[in-house]
Amino acid sequence: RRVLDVNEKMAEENRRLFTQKGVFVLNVMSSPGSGKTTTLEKTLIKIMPEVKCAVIVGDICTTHDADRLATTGVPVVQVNTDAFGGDCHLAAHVIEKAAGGLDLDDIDLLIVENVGNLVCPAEFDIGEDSRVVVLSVTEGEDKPVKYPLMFRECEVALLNKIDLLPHLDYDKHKAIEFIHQIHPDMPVFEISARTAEGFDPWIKWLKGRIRDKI
Amino acid sequence: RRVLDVNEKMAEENRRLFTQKGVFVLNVMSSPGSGKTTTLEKTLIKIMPEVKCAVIVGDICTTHDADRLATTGVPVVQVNTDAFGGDCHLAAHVIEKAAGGLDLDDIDLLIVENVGNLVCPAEFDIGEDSRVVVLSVTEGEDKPVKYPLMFRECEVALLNKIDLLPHLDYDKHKAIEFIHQIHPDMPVFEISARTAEGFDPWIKWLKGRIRDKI
Ligand SMILES: Nc1nc2c(ncn2[C@@H]2O[C@H](COP(=O)(O)OP(=O)(O)OP(=O)(O)O)[C@@H](O)[C@H]2O)c(=O)[nH]1
Ligand SMILES: Nc1nc2c(ncn2[C@@H]2O[C@H](COP(=O)(O)OP(=O)(O)OP(=O)(O)O)[C@@H](O)[C@H]2O)c(=O)[nH]1
Ligand SMILES: [Mg+2]
Ligand SMILES: [Mg+2]
Repeated sequence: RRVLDVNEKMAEENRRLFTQKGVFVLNVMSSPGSGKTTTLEKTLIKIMPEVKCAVIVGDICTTHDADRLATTGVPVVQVNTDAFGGDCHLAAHVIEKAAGGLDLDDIDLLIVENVGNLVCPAEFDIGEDSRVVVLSVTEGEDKPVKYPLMFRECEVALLNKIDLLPHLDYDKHKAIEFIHQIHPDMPVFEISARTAEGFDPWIKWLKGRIRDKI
Repeated sequence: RRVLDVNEKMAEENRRLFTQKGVFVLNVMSSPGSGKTTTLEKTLIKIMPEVKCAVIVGDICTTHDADRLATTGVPVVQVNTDAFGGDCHLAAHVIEKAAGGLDLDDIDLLIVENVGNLVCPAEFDIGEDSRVVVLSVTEGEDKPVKYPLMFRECEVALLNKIDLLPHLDYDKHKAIEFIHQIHPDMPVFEISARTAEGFDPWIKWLKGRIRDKI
C-alpha cells in the first residue's frame, strides 16, 4: 500500500494549493462511455461565465475529450497515461503536474474528468473537494452493489441517459435503491446529457458547493 | 512487472491443464454493463447441449451474475475479488483455484466472464485460448482508440445492443473503423443480447474455434 501513502501526501499538497488559490476541484468518474464528457460540455456552458472554469481530462490515449471540451472555450489539459505505463486512473502527482499548466488565480472551478473505470480511480485522492460518479441507465441497475467503493466514495451520483428509458427494460427505482444500499441518502440527479433534461438541480448543487468553499 | 511474470507462469500451467483435459477457454471482457452476462445467457442456451459448458464469473462483489447464468443449468463459479483486495481483473492463480471446483473432464467450453473493466483485465493472461471484447453501442464510437490494449489483445469484438441504434446518434461504421485502426481485420459481430439478433455468425465462429482445439 506504499503507492497510496505517497499519493495521500501529494493529494494533501494539492489540496493546500487549491485552497490557497480559492479553487474548487471536482473529480468526475464513471465507466467508459457513461457520458462524462457530454455531461461536462453541457455543465460548462450552463455554469459559465458566472463561474470561471478549467478542465483536466485523463485518458489512456487520444485527445478526443480535450478537443470536445476545448470548444466551450475553457482551458483544458489532456493527460494520456499511456505515456507513463497506461494507468487506469489519475493519481495526485499527475494532477499536480497538469495543474501546473493552468493559471489557478483565474479559476473558480477545476473539473477533473478521470479515466473511464469504475474501480481504481475511486482509490486515489487527487486533492479534490468533491467527487461525482456518472452512471448510465444503459449499464443495468446493479453497478452500485457490484462496484461499491466508487459509490461510497462519491458525494453525488448523476444518473445519465434518461432519454433512453422508454427503450430499455430498466428499473430506475431499483437502481436508486441499490445506490442507497451502498451510500444512504446519496443525492442522485436524473439527467440526460443529450437533451439537458434534469440539469438545473445539478447545476444548483454544484454552484452551492463552489460558493461554500470560495 | 514481477506480478505479470508470476502470472505468466501460472497462466502457462493453466493452459497445459486445459489442453490436457480438452477444454476450450474463452475470456470475455468489457466495460461494466456492456452486456457480458446477457450475451452469455443467450450464447449458452444456443450452444448447449451440443457443447458441454461451465462458467467462472469475476466481480468485485455480489453473486448476481452467477445466479443469472446458473439458470441455464451450467456449473458456475462466482469469484468475488473483494475477498482478496478488490482486484479490478481476474489473474491466472484465481482461475486455477476456481477451475479446481469444476469437473474439467465433463466440459468442452469454459467461459470466464471477467470483471467489468476496459483496462487491466487485458494485461493478465489466465491460460485462455481466446479473448472476446463486448462493446456496447451506448458507449460511443471511440472506445477502441481510447482503450487500445483491450482491442489489440482480443480475437473478436461483439458490438452489442444494436436494438438501441434507432434511438442513438451512433455511427456504427466509425466505431468499426476505430476497431480496425487498432486491430486490422478484427472480426466484429453485430448483436443484440436482448433480442438475439446477429447471434448465428457468433455461435458459428465459437463452435468452429472449439472444434479446432478439441
Ligand atoms: N442517448 C444519450 N446518449 C448519451 C448521453 N450522454 C452521452 N451519450 C452518448 O454516450 C456516448 C459516450 O459519451 P461520452 O460523453 O463520450 O462518455 P465518457 O464517459 O466521457 O466516455 P470516456 O471518457 O471514454 O470514458 C456518446 O456516444 C454520447 O453521445 C445521454 O444523456 N443520452
Ligand atoms: N437494449 C439492450 N440492453 C441490453 C443488451 N444487452 C444487455 N443489456 C442490458 O444492459 C444492462 C447490463 O447488462 P449485463 O449483461 O448485466 O452487463 P455486464 O457486462 O455483464 O455487466 P457487469 O458484469 O456488471 O460488468 C442490463 O440492463 C441489460 O438488460 C442489448 O443487447 N440491448
Ligand atoms: Mg470522456
Ligand atoms: Mg455481468
